[in-house]
Amino acid sequence: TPDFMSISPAEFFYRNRQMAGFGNPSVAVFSAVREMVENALDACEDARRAPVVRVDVHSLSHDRIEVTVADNGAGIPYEHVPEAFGRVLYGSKFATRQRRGTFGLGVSMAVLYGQITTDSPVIVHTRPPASTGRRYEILIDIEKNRPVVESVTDMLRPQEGTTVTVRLKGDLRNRDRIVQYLRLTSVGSPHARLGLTIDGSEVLDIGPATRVLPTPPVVTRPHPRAADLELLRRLVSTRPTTRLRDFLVSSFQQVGRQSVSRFVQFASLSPSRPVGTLSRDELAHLSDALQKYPGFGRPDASSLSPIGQEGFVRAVEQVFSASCVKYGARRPAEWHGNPFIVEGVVATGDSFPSSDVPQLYRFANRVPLLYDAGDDALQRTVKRIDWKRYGLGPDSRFAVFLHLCSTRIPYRAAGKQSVDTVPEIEAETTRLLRSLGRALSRVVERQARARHESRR
Amino acid sequence: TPDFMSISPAEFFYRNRQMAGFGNPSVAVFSAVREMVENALDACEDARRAPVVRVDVHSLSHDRIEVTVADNGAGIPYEHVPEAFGRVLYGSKFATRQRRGTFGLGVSMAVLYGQITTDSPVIVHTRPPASTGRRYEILIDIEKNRPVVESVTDMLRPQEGTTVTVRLKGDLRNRDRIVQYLRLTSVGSPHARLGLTIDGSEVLDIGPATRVLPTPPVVTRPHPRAADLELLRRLVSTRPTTRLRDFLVSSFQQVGRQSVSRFVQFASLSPSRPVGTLSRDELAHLSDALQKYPGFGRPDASSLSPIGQEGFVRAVEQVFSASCVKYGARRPAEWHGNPFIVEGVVATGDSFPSSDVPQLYRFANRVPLLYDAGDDALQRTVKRIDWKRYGLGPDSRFAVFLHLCSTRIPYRAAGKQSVDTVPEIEAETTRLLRSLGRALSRVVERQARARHESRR
Ligand SMILES: Nc1ncnc2c1ncn2[C@@H]1O[C@H](COP(=O)(O)OP(=O)(O)OP(=O)(O)O)[C@@H](O)[C@H]1O
Ligand SMILES: Nc1ncnc2c1ncn2[C@@H]1O[C@H](COP(=O)(O)OP(=O)(O)OP(=O)(O)O)[C@@H](O)[C@H]1O
Ligand SMILES: [Mg+2]
Ligand SMILES: [Mg+2]
Repeated sequence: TPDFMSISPAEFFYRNRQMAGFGNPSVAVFSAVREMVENALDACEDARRAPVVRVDVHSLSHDRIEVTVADNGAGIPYEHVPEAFGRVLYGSKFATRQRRGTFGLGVSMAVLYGQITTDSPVIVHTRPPASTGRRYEILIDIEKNRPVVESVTDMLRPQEGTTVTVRLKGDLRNRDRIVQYLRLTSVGSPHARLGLTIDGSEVLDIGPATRVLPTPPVVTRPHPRAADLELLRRLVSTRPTTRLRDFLVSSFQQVGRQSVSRFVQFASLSPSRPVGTLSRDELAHLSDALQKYPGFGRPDASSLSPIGQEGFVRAVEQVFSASCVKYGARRPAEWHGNPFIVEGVVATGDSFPSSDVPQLYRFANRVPLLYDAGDDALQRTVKRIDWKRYGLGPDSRFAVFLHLCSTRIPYRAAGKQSVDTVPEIEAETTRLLRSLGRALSRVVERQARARHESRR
Repeated sequence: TPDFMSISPAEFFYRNRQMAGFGNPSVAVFSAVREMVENALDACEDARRAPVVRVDVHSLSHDRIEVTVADNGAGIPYEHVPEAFGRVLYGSKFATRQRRGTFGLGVSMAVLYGQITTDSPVIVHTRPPASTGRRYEILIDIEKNRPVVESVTDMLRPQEGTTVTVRLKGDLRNRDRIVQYLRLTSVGSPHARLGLTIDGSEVLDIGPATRVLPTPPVVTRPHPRAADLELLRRLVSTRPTTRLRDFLVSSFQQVGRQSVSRFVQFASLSPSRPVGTLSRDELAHLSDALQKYPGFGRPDASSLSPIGQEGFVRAVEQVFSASCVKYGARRPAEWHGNPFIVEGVVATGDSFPSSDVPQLYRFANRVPLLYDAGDDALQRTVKRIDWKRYGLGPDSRFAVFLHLCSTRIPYRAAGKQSVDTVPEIEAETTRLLRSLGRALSRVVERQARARHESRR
C-alpha cells in the first residue's frame, strides 16, 4: 500500500527551491541580496525613516559568498527573531496593505540555501525600539519548519535597525544583475540611499533622489469584490448576530447606506437578517452577488504606496542619465477586490538600446523584476502595443518603467519575478501605455523635425 | 510593533492560488481536470493495470462546472482519504521515483477552489483493495490545513479504483485546451484509454495505442551528486556508527568498492571514520567532494519511466494522423544527482502549422505541459536550435514532441506547467534536438527531391 505522509512548507521549498529563486548558486546570490534588501526597505518604512541600506558582498573562496545587508529600520522584536529567519511562512506582512514582502518566506529561503550549501547559520544583529541590540545565529530545522538557535548574545548595535549575514555557495558571475537590481531599486524607492560594496571596493552609493518619504500605506477593509466564500465565512464567524445591512457596511469599503439598500435589492436578501442565520446556499449567493453587483465604487487607495511623479522621474533621470518624456498614473482600480495602481514613466537616453520597441523595466510593489519576463503580464502587455504607430523606429532609444502596486500582486511563482495575467491589470496597463505612447509620439515628431531642420 | 504570525500552507496557496493554476475560473477548470487525471493515471500504474480514465464535464449553470474523473486504479486506503483531499502537502508521492504527482497539493487545490467559489465539498468514491467502496464528502479547513469530513457512507463501487467529483465556478471557454490536454495525455501515456464527455456528449474516446504496460519505476538510492548538506545530515543521523567507506557504498548508487577508495583519497578523508564522528566542517567538505568528484557513473534509470519508442511513435501517429520521422532518447543523466532522461519524436503531417520552426509539444513525467511556454527551458532550447540548417523553411510542417522524465522535475511554479533552466537538462535536450534535426534534414531533402522530380 502507498506510503502517505505530510511534508512541512520548509521541506516543500527545500525540494523545490528553484520556485523561490534558489535553484542554483549564481541565481541564489542574486535572490539572497534582493530578499534581504526588500526586508530592509520594508523595515525602514515601518520606522518612518529615510532608508539607508548597505549591501556587502564578499567572496570567501572561488565558490563561497558572504552577503551582509544592514539597515536603519525598525529592528525585529527579539521574541520573533528565531521564527522570522528559521521558519517558512512566518512573518509580519500578511495584512492587506502594500508591502514588498508578502509570504513570510524570502529570507528564510536564503537561510535554508546557505545552510544546505555551506552549513552556515544566518547571523542577525538587530536592535528594535527600547533595546540595545542582540546577535543571533540561527539554522532551520527543515523537516519540522522551525528555527534552531545556535547562539544568542547581547551585543550593542549603535542604531536601531538590523544587519543580516548569510553565507552560501555562489559566485559573482551575476554581479552585473546585482548592480542593476540596486540601481533599479533606487527608482522604485527614490527616498532610499543604497550602497553596494563587492570584495572591499565600493561599487555603488546612490540616492536618495528625493527627501520626501512615502505616506505609509494603511490596512483598509476589503472591497466587496474580494468576497469569496472563505473570506465571507471568516467575516461572518466573527459577528454572527450582526444584521446583513450593518455587516456589509462595516465589513467592506465602498459600501455606504445608500449602496447597501440597492445591493440587497439586487441580491434579493433581507437587510435585517443576522448574518449567522444565513444558510450556506444564501452565503454562496451573497458571495456571488457581491462580486457581480456593478454599483460599488472604485477602491480607496490608502492601502497603496505608488512611487509618484516627483521621485519616479528624478530617480530615472539620475540613474540612467536620461530625460523623462512623461509620467502617468492610472486611478486606483481593483482586481478580485484587491486595490491596485499602475503608474509609469517613458524616458529617452543613450543608455537605452536602440529598438522599435521600448526597453521595459518592470516593478511590483516598488521591487524591480529582473527575471522571468517571458510569461510576465507587464512584458506581454508592452509587446502587444504597436509602438510603430507612435513613431518608434529601429533607431529609437526609449525605455518604459512600469510599476504595478497592489495589496496583492498575482505573482506567477514564489520567486516574485513575474506577474500573472489578470484582465483588470492588463486593461489598466494598456491604457497607461497608450497615453505614454501618445506623449512619446509628440517627442518623436519633434526629434524628427529637429533632424530635418539640421540637415537643411 | 508589527503583528507576527504563521500561515498554513493551505492559506499560502489560498492567497496565491494563481501560482498553482487556480487564478481564475477558466484556467481553474483546466487545472482541476489535469490534476485529477494525473492522479488517476498514477493510481492505475500503482495497480499495474491498463488505465481506463473517464472525464465528465457538466455545465451546472452558465458559470458553474462539475468535473468528475473516474479510474480503475488502486483506490485510496480509507484512513488516508480525508487528508489526501483536505490537506495541502499531504500525499503518497514523495519518494524518489518518477510519478506525475509530486507535491501533495494538486487535487487539494481543486477542492479548495471549488469550496471558495461554490461552497461544494469534493465527493470521493473509492474502492481500495480488500474493500467494497466508500463515499466521502470533504471540505478543507484552510486556516488549519486539515480536512472537514462532511459525510462518509459505505457505498459499493463495482471495481477497484476512484471517482472524484469537484464543483467549481468556471466555464467551458477553455474546452479546446481540455480536449488537447487529453489527446496529448494519450501520447504521454500510450497504454491508457481516455474518455471525455462534455454536457452529455462524448467528445473523445482514445487509446490505448499500445497494450504494453510501462515497467513500474522503483525507488533507488540517491546519486552522490544529490548530497547537499541536508541530505547528508539525514543519512548520517540514521547510522552514525557506520564507517565512511561502508556508509558511502550503501547510501549512494554508483559508488562501488573501487570508486569509494579513489573517492576518499580525492576527498582526503579516512575511510574508517564512523560518520557520526565527522565534524560539521568535515561533513561540509564531504558534501562538496561528493558533488565535485568526476568519477561516479551515470545514474541507474530504474527510477524512471520513459515512454519508449513503440508507444510514443504509435500514439503521435494516431492522435495527429502524422508520420514519425524519428524517435530519439538520450542515455540516463543526472542533474544535481536526480536521474533524468530526455526522449523525443519529430513528426510531419498536415495537422501541424507550417513554419520554419517546428511546433513543440512538451511533456514532463508523461504529463503534457500546455501553458507557460515563455520561460520554459524546453521551449527555449528548441528556439535556440537553428532549424534552417536542417532545411526547414516557411512551408515545413513539422512537430517536435519532447519528454523530460526525472525523479525530480525543476518546475518553475506549483502549477507544473513550465520547466526551469538547468544546464545538464538543456545540454541533453540540445543534443537530442540536433540528432532529431539531422534525421529531419534527410526527410526535407527527400521531400524537396520528390517535388523537384514531380515538376519535371
Ligand atoms: N531587516 C529586517 N528588518 C526588520 N524586520 C525584518 C527584517 N528582515 C526580516 N524581517 C522580519 O522577518 C519576517 C520574515 O521575513 P521574510 O523575508 O521571510 O518574509 P516577508 O518579508 O514577510 O515575505 P516575503 O517572503 O515575500 O519576503 C518579515 O515579515 C519581517 O517581519
Ligand atoms: N484517483 C486517485 N487514486 C488513488 N490515489 C489518489 C487519487 N487521487 C489522489 N490520490 C492520493 O491523494 C494524494 C494527494 O493527491 P494530490 O494530487 O493532492 O497530490 P500528489 O498527486 O501527491 O502531488 P501533486 O500535488 O503534484 O499532484 C496522492 O498522493 C494520492 O496518494
Ligand atoms: Mg521578505
Ligand atoms: Mg496529484
